Amino acid sequence: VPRIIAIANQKGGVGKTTTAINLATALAASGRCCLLIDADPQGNASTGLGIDQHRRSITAYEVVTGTATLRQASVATAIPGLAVVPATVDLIGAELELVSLPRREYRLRDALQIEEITRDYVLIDCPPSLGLLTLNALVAADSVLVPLQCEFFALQGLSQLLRSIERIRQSFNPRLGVLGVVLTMFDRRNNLSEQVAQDVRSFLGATVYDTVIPRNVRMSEAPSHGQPALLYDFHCAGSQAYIQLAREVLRREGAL
Amino acid sequence: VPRIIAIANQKGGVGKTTTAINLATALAASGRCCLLIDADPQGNASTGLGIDQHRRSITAYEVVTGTATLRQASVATAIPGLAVVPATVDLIGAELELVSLPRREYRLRDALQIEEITRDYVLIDCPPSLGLLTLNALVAADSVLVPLQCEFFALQGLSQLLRSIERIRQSFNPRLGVLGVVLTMFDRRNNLSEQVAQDVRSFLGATVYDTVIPRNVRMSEAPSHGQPALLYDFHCAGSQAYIQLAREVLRREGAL
Ligand SMILES: Nc1ncnc2c1ncn2[C@@H]1O[C@H](COP(=O)(O)OP(=O)(O)OP(=O)(O)O)[C@@H](O)[C@H]1O
Ligand SMILES: Nc1ncnc2c1ncn2[C@@H]1O[C@H](COP(=O)(O)OP(=O)(O)OP(=O)(O)O)[C@@H](O)[C@H]1O
Ligand SMILES: [Mg+2]
Ligand SMILES: [Mg+2]
Repeated sequence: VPRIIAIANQKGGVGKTTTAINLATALAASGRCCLLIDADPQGNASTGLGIDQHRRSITAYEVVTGTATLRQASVATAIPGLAVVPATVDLIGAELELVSLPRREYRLRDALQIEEITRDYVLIDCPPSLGLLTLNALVAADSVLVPLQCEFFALQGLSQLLRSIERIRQSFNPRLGVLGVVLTMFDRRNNLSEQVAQDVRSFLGATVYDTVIPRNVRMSEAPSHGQPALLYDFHCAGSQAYIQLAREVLRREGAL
Repeated sequence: VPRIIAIANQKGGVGKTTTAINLATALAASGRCCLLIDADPQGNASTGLGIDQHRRSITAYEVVTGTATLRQASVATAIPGLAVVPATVDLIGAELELVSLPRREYRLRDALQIEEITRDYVLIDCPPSLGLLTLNALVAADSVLVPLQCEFFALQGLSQLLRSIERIRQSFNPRLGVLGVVLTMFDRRNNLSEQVAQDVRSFLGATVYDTVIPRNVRMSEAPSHGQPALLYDFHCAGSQAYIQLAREVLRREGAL
C-alpha cells in the first residue's frame, strides 16, 4: 500500500512544487517507486519534470471528474521509478464542477482506491489555496508535508493551515497527520530566515525537519530545462538538501 | 469616479500583496486618496498594514456576501489618505457560497457601484488563484496590474493569466485592460532575473513598466512590524522602487 503524502500550503510561492519534484526524484533515486500527482492548474510540477503539453491529453482533471483512471493518466518521466499524473488549466474548471458532484471531497481518494497502485510513495503537489483541489488531496493523503518559506507572511499562514488540517481530519479523513514541516529558501545572509526558523522550531519542535533547504539559484534555473534540480545540478546546495530531506523522511518512517 | 486596479497573478508568492501595500502607500503619499480591498483569505494586506484581528469584524467577506457596504467595512490605516477593507479566513467560505448566489461574478462590482466612493484609487489585492474571488476583482476593476517575479515558473503562468483576462473582458467586463506588468524580486546577481526581464519585455514591450522592483530583504521585514516598507524604511531600495512605480503609474495616466 503506497504512502500518500500531500505537499500543501495555501501561502503562495513557498516551494511546494520544487519540494514535490525534488523529493519525489530523491526518493526514486533511492530505489523507491514513486508517483507524483500534479493537482495545481498551473501545471508547474508537470513542466518541471519535462512533460510537454502534447503529453498532457489525460490529466488530473480527468481523474477527479471520473473520466480516466490514475493508471491511464500516468506518464513516465526522465527519472527511472518516477511517473507523473500531469495537470493543465482544465483543472481550474474542476474547482467549479466538483462543487455539485457527489462525494466532491473524495474524488481523488476514490481514484486512488479503485485500482491497485503498485508504488511506494504517491506525492500530491497542491495549488496555493484551501479550495476543493487541495481538499481532495488532503482527504486522499495519509499525511501532509508542509514547505515553509522563511518569511513573515508564510509564518502567519502556518496556524491557519494547521487548523484547516485538523478540521479535515475530523470531518473527512481521520488518518491525516502532519508528516513534517520543511524550511525552504533559507538565506544565511539575513536575520529574518533565522528568526522564522527559531519561531517555528519553538512552536512545533520535532515536527520541523532537521534538513533546511537553502536559497539556491540553481533550484530556480532547473525548471526552465524541464529537469529536477537533482538532474540539472546534482552537486548544488539545493539538490544536496533535498537528498538529505529524502533520507530524513525515510529515516523517520523507519524505512532506513 | 475612482480608478479601480486589481493586483492579480495566479502564480503564488510573486509580490502581489507587497505591491498592493506599497503602491497604495506611495499613491497616498503623493496626495491621492486610496482604498485597498484585501480579497485574499490569507489577509496578508491587512496584516501588512497593521490591522489587528479585532479590527476585522466587518471584512471583504461581508461585502461580497452582501451583508455590509464598503464604507462599513473600511478601516483607517496609519497612512493618511489610505483606508483598507480587511480580510480574514472567512473569505474561504465565500468561494463556495458565491457559487450559488445570483450575479456571483458581479458582487464586488455591485458593492463598488451602490455607494459613491470618494477615492481617487481603489486597489484590490487578489489571492493566488483564478477562482471566484479573483474573478470578482477582475469584473470590478478598470484594469489589472500584474506583478511578475523574475523566475521561470512565474513567466510560464503569464500567458495563462493574459488569456484569462481576455476571456473575462469578453464575457463580463468590456472595459478591463492590462494597466501594466511590474517585474519584482529582480536579483542583479543572477542571470535568470535578467533573462526573464528580457523575455517579458520582448513579448509585451511597453506594457512592462520601466520601474523594476529589486529583491530587498527590508521589503520582507516590514510586514512583521505591521508597516508598509515606505514607513519601515523609506530609503531602502525596495521603497524607492515603489515610489518610482507610483510615479510611473501616475505619469502613464497623464496625472503627473
Ligand atoms: N531553494 C530555493 N532556492 C531558490 N529558489 C527557489 C527555491 N525553491 C523554489 N525556488 C523558486 O521560487 C519560486 C517559488 O517556488 P515554487 O514554485 O516551488 O513554490 P510553490 O509553493 O509551488 O508556488 P505556488 O504557490 O505558485 O504553487 C519558483 O520560481 C522556484 O523556482
Ligand atoms: N522586492 C522584494 N524583495 C524581497 N522580498 C520580497 C519582495 N517582495 C515581496 N517579498 C517577500 O516575498 C514573499 C512573497 O511576496 P508576497 O506575499 O507579496 O507575494 P504574493 O504574490 O502576494 O503571495 P500570495 O500568492 O501568497 O498572495 C513575502 O514574504 C514578501 O515579504
Ligand atoms: Mg506550485
Ligand atoms: Mg498575497
